[in-house]
Amino acid sequence: VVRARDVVKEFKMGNEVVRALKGISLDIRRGEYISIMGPSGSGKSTFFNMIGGIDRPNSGSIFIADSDIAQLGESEMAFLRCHNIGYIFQSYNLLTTMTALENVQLPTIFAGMPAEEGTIRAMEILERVGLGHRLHNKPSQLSGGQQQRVAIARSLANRPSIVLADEPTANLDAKTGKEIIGLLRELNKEEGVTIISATHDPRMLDVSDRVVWVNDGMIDRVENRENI
Amino acid sequence: VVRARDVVKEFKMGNEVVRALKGISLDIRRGEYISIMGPSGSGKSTFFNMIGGIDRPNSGSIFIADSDIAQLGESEMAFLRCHNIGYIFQSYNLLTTMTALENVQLPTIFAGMPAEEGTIRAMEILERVGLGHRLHNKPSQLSGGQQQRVAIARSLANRPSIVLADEPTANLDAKTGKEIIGLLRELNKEEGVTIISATHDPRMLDVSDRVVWVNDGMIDRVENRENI
Ligand SMILES: Nc1ncnc2c1ncn2[C@@H]1O[C@H](COP(=O)(O)OP(=O)(O)OP(=O)(O)O)[C@@H](O)[C@H]1O
Ligand SMILES: Nc1ncnc2c1ncn2[C@@H]1O[C@H](COP(=O)(O)OP(=O)(O)OP(=O)(O)O)[C@@H](O)[C@H]1O
Ligand SMILES: [Mg+2]
Ligand SMILES: [Mg+2]
Repeated sequence: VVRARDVVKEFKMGNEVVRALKGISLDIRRGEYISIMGPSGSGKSTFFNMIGGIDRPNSGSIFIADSDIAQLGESEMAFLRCHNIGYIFQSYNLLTTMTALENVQLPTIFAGMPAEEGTIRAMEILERVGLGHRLHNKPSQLSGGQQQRVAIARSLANRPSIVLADEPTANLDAKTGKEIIGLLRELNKEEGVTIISATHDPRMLDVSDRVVWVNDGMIDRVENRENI
Repeated sequence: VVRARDVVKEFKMGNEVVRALKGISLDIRRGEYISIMGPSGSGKSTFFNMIGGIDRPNSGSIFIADSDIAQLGESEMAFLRCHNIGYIFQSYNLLTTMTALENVQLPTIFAGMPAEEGTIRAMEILERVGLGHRLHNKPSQLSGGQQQRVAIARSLANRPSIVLADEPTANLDAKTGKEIIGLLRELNKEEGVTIISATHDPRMLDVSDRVVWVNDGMIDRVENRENI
């Protein structure tokens, strides 16, 4: 469902060029649960932005559901991002002037869902992540872990077939972290959602089909579930 | 060095009132390493903001180095915050238009240190957290874990006697996380810095003198090192 071929990403810093990705190739099958692990600064978030169509690589190509995203126009890419992919960003990216409920409902509005239905859907998912009692709080009125759970709920609003999660459990306590991993696993096993998650959390290893280890912009090794 | 007496904090949400802290009392001795643990939304960051003088409680009192911070004027409080306390916020709070070096040097400018000396000090600490090669990157040009390390370096710029850390290892991989815990422990053991850290990281238990468990705005229990 997602294929990356020799993806290179460079950032220009004055005269210097930082090669964050040095040529990454990876095939991810539909319905897999993949964890991407590696040291801080090794390129996980940059790779996440490439396969999610948020940023374009300098060279190499990315296929999502067999279409080359470099060939897609803006509106086709927006449709794909809105209906097929749910994003959980490392820095949440919540809209600070909207409540938790409005932040989670927003994607349903872009997808054309009637407002009443969208509100019910948003309430359901916020309940599922344990925030039924904080629907009308804005991000500044929520704790770090609560904001992260709003970001997780928002990514699920349009029942995506692929969830791209960047450090989904970073600010969560042991119990809440376990619940979120359980939720992602349930979506994966019962609804066949493909989960691709950049993480430092060793508990993710237990639920992953494969673990991709990156270091300094390259894939170090890929481990299957049996040998973890 | 830090004393809290019956601290209550309430937030108004329309007609509702959320009691984030329901009356917390705690004494922290100079040179201690204290971890505050508890579920997401239990009041750790709110308590952190109270003892750091960032926000005022509705009732109760806080003493830092034996002065009641409610009695301090704005400029005395600013002096205390600038010279004695280093803050590591859960959401980093870096200045997005400044480089890593400028962000770390900024506290030294407020403290009146000559610019040249401040630059050297900032470079030294960034080196110590493994970012000697990213001095001129702005926060948007750094990974999540790198931004967190800039925030940690900034908190140490003025050689504070107290470091208040809110989730210092949340976005760090196992190795970098261990290095940061090692750095905090070194400051604590060798330079006598008092460390107060809100965390979900079980490795913090190994280096803490005491662990304060909070739940729903109250202290559940306090454990000494021997019984952890
Ligand atoms: N400005 C605010 N207005 C209303 N409620 C708030 C506000 N700030 C915090 N809260 C509420 O107070 C409670 C405590 O929040 P706090 O940020 O202290 O939690 P925390 O223990 O740090 O959690 P985490 O581990 O997720 O960072 C939460 O339930 C939160 O929803
Ligand atoms: N806009 C940019 N300009 C310059 N360098 C950048 C930019 N964005 C990222 N980098 C660099 O690219 C490298 C990879 O960053 P990336 O955010 O992908 O790391 P990461 O693996 O997600 O790390 P973490 O675990 O800390 O989140 C880092 O060394 C970072 O400094
Ligand atoms: Mg990252
Ligand atoms: Mg917090």
